[in-house]
Amino acid sequence: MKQIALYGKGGIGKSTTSANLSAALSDQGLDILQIGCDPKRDSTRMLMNGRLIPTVMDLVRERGDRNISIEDVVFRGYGGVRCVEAGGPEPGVGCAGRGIIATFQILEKLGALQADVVLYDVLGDVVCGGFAMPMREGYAQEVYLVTSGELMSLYAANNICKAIARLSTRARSRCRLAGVICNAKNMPREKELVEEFAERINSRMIQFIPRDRIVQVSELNKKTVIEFASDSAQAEAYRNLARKVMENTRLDIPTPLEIEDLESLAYEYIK
Amino acid sequence: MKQIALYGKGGIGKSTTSANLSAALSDQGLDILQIGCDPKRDSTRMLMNGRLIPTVMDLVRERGDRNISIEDVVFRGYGGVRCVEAGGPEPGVGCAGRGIIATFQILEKLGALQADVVLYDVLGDVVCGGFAMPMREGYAQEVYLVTSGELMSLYAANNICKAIARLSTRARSRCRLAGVICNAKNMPREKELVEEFAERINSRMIQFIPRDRIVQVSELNKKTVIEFASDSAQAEAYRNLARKVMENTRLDIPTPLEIEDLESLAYEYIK
Ligand SMILES: Nc1ncnc2c1ncn2[C@@H]1O[C@H](COP(=O)(O)OP(=O)(O)O)[C@@H](O)[C@H]1O
Ligand SMILES: Nc1ncnc2c1ncn2[C@@H]1O[C@H](COP(=O)(O)OP(=O)(O)O)[C@@H](O)[C@H]1O
Ligand code: SF4
Ligand SMILES: [Mg+2]
Ligand SMILES: [Mg+2]
Repeated sequence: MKQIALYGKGGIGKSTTSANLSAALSDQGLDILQIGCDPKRDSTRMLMNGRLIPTVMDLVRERGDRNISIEDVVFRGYGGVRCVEAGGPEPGVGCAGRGIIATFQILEKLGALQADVVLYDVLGDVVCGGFAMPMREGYAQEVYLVTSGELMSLYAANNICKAIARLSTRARSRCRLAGVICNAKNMPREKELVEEFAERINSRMIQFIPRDRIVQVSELNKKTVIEFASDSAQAEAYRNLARKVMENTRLDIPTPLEIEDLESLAYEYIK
Repeated sequence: MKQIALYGKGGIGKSTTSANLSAALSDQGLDILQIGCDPKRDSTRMLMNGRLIPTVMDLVRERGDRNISIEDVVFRGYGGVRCVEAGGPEPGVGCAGRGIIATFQILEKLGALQADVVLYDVLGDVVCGGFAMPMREGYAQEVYLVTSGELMSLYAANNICKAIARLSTRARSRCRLAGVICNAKNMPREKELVEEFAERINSRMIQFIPRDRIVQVSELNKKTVIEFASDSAQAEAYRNLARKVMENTRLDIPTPLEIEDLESLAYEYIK
């Protein structure tokens, strides 16, 4: 069972990339479980024809974790991909991380945490104990960073590396950096910048995904690009990503950059 | 002592707005304390000539909270504005919220949590118990949402409203929604969209701040717009915001929107 996580700054394209990656892997014949671990709870929406499935945390708050069956929380979407949304903490009150772990434990108890590939889509803006839970507790073993060339998304990716590096010393966590996915904003020299960033954190850029309007068009049709525009170049980029993820054996302990070095790197590519 | 907080999605412009607001208030003769509560710890950078001041949390981890003096954590910047950065949790391990509260308690113990206006600049991507701490524990009493017309920043602002509404029922928190600041991305009809959003959450847009390259130019010069380009229209927008914040008496309990209603609202303004 391959257990991969996509981490990155909010809005960078984790869910779009996750849903398309899951769809592509499913088309390749694999049994996929995608678990949204972002309070936005919309990770699986494009696999579910635009539907926002109920979240595990909402159900736990409504009924208690003993009154949840597998059909309440696991939904079959495009290509048979199984979809789960952890949901978020009670606004202003709870801990997102505890909700995420509770979700995993419920899925395990229901025998639902099984698949050829489990894909965790996780918010990466704050690398507190809460959002690091999938890595800390050994669920997410191969972490892919999703970033553009924008300094703010590189900053978030770099922070996630600090967490991975720290957690790599713990027995239970077993998580490693598997690669960097550039989800482009179509900036000049963006690919080179993200490639260099990836090298310097002791990893590599595994796929460059262009910014393409076909993503918006597919979204308006409530589908992934894989489903809505399977002949497009964008769909091919997601299929390439899927192949590379399945073939990838390179797992690293990252070497995060100092803030000043990250800034100088980003500025080199602006002039 | 006026205690205000700026909350909003990461990257939306909280720190830029906070630093310029503090600078403008200071120019009006007030004693200002700005506390950065974002793990990015760069809230006060433009008031400190580009310097990233040490964070309280880093110092606590290095020396313990008993060995911290006021000069270690409170720095005087532009116009005498006093600057503090709470810092972030240990990546992958700690709780951002506990760090924020520890910072406030240390400042209180040092007699440093005093000013005409205390301005908290707080990450609003995740409205977990951690980042809601300034509101929960009664430090932040007037909350200003910083948003653009982009759905993702409105979504974050709406979530913060859920937290404010929930916490308004608790005795200790005393926090209210004081207004919405539109930090523009120069989208068509953006002002109208944010005005309508503000009305529908039972508040109002208190200031429209254009997107202006003078912000980048000032930043490259390591200064706020108030300092670097005090005759610009952008500086005047920040001064207007400062005046309105000091005159504002309207404090509301917000009425957050349902996701579907927020999306329909945003889509109305796209066509
Ligand atoms: N490669 C891309 N090209 C064009 N638009 C994209 C691309 N990737 C993501 N987007 C858009 O960016 C927005 C945010 O993406 P999303 O996957 O929801 O981010 P996240 O899950 O990281 O918060 C979505 O509306 C999506 O349409
Ligand atoms: N009104 C504006 N016009 C142009 N650029 C802006 C404006 N406000 C913010 N920015 C830019 O947006 C970036 C993010 O702003 P920042 O204040 O750091 O966001 P936050 O504190 O919410 O994470 C900064 O680099 C800043 O230069
Ligand atoms: S650990 Fe993280 S998610 Fe949990 S309350 Fe603290 S800041 Fe929020
Ligand atoms: Mg997402
Ligand atoms: Mg900031």
